[in-house]
Amino acid sequence: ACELRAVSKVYYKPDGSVMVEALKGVDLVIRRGEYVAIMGPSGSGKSTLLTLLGCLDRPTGGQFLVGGRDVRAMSDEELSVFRGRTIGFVFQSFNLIAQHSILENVGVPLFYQNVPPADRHRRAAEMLDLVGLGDRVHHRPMELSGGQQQRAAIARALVTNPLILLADEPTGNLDSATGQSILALFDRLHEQGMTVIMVTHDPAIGDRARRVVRLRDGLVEVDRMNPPR
Amino acid sequence: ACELRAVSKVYYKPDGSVMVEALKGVDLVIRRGEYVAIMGPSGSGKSTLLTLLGCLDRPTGGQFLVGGRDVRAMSDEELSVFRGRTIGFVFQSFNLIAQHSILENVGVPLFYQNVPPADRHRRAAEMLDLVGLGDRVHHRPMELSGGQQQRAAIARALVTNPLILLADEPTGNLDSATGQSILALFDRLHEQGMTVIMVTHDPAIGDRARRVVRLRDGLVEVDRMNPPR
Ligand SMILES: Nc1ncnc2c1ncn2[C@@H]1O[C@H](COP(=O)(O)OP(=O)(O)OP(=O)(O)O)[C@@H](O)[C@H]1O
Ligand SMILES: Nc1ncnc2c1ncn2[C@@H]1O[C@H](COP(=O)(O)OP(=O)(O)OP(=O)(O)O)[C@@H](O)[C@H]1O
Ligand SMILES: [Mg+2]
Ligand SMILES: [Mg+2]
Repeated sequence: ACELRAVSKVYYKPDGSVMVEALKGVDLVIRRGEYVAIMGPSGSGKSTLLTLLGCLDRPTGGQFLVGGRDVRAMSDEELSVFRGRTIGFVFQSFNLIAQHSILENVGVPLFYQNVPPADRHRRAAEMLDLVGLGDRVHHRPMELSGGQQQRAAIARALVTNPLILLADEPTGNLDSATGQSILALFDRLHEQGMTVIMVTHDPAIGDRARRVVRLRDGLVEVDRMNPPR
Repeated sequence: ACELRAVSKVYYKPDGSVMVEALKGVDLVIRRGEYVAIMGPSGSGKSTLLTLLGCLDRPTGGQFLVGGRDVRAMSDEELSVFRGRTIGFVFQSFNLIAQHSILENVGVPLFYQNVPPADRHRRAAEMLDLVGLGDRVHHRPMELSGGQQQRAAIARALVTNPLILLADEPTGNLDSATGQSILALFDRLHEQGMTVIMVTHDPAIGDRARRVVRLRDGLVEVDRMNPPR
């Protein structure tokens, strides 16, 4: 489980003064196998929260425990190893490497796991096929549409078969039909045990999750279970 | 009016062979003051079409007439002058300049119109206020949420009071309430005479437009007027 207790995140100016209090005291427990939608207004702290949950950054205050262990007790290297083994992250702005094809891009997390090149390419190609990009594998990000870049970022997040998927608005650039097929893929992986934590602005997607956490101004405003589907 | 006749757009590989036929023969007439939603599957050619309509690129084949004049008869410079005077463009990936605050970013189109600095800053600040970013004007793009970056891109597109707004999925990163306020702003400007051409994946936004053009595989599949609101 991931557990946040009174977690705050402050962005500072270069002179050390406070620029923005992005999270102001978040209490949240997410257990293995959950399917949580994180919603709320633009600027309310969703991406910041997801970044902390993904161990890509540390809280300014409060406690963040993963598997019972406070991340403050973990070095940057330990956190990085944990992240590589456990987490798949889909960024709101994709963060694909411009100079590489999406086949290479999707293979990068496997490279860090010391998977040999032939297996990397095979698994990356399979994942790209799953998201409907089988005929675009040699394109670089700038040679793709916005929704194709988004799907490549999703493929990269899933290629290591992560225990936890953190996805920041993964269908924002997708038409309804393509978005539904991506959500169906997430459902299948969730049924196989993957934890899904997804930021979304789409109420219909919020309804598909098992639980909705709604932020406002850096605080949790709502945290409730959805009625069973 | 903008008129496309049998317009094609091909992306080539470095060796000159065809990589992708993004548009395969588009016929389309859009008149002054229209409000058109462009919809269709991911990869169907919407951003490519918008880029041509915005005079940011030229067709590979066919004719594209603006105000009755074929763009092939216009030099790159003439096209650029026409674009600066007439068009406001919201990019799917925003294209904000990382090193500048959003106040400076939004002022850039006015700089190219030789507007003096004090007026540039005043008008940029007003536009940022209109999109709800009045308290973020000195932030640089990386110090903003995804939806805030999107709104800054929208402000930049509107700061010159363009005759034609071309917007590529302008509410994709916005929660419902913020998205609605942006669409209400577009409505007001449309009532004052601005032509609106918007790519969207959201059927609800398609319903708000006066007309929907739906692409599939680089061709126009549907082109119909919406019932009056
Ligand atoms: N620079 C490029 N080089 C090669 N192919 C490209 C390039 N840009 C786009 N494409 C291809 O052209 C097609 C149309 O792309 P476009 O960006 O217009 O799609 P779109 O309808 O906007 O999709 P989305 O809804 O995903 O944003 C896609 O199949 C894409 O792979
Ligand atoms: N690097 C930064 N420096 C300063 N302020 C920041 C930085 N990154 C984000 N912020 C601010 O922190 C707040 C929360 O940002 P965050 O990206 O978490 O919002 P969000 O809920 O994901 O919004 P959206 O729905 O628009 O993506 C915003 O008000 C934003 O302006
Ligand atoms: Mg965000
Ligand atoms: Mg597009």
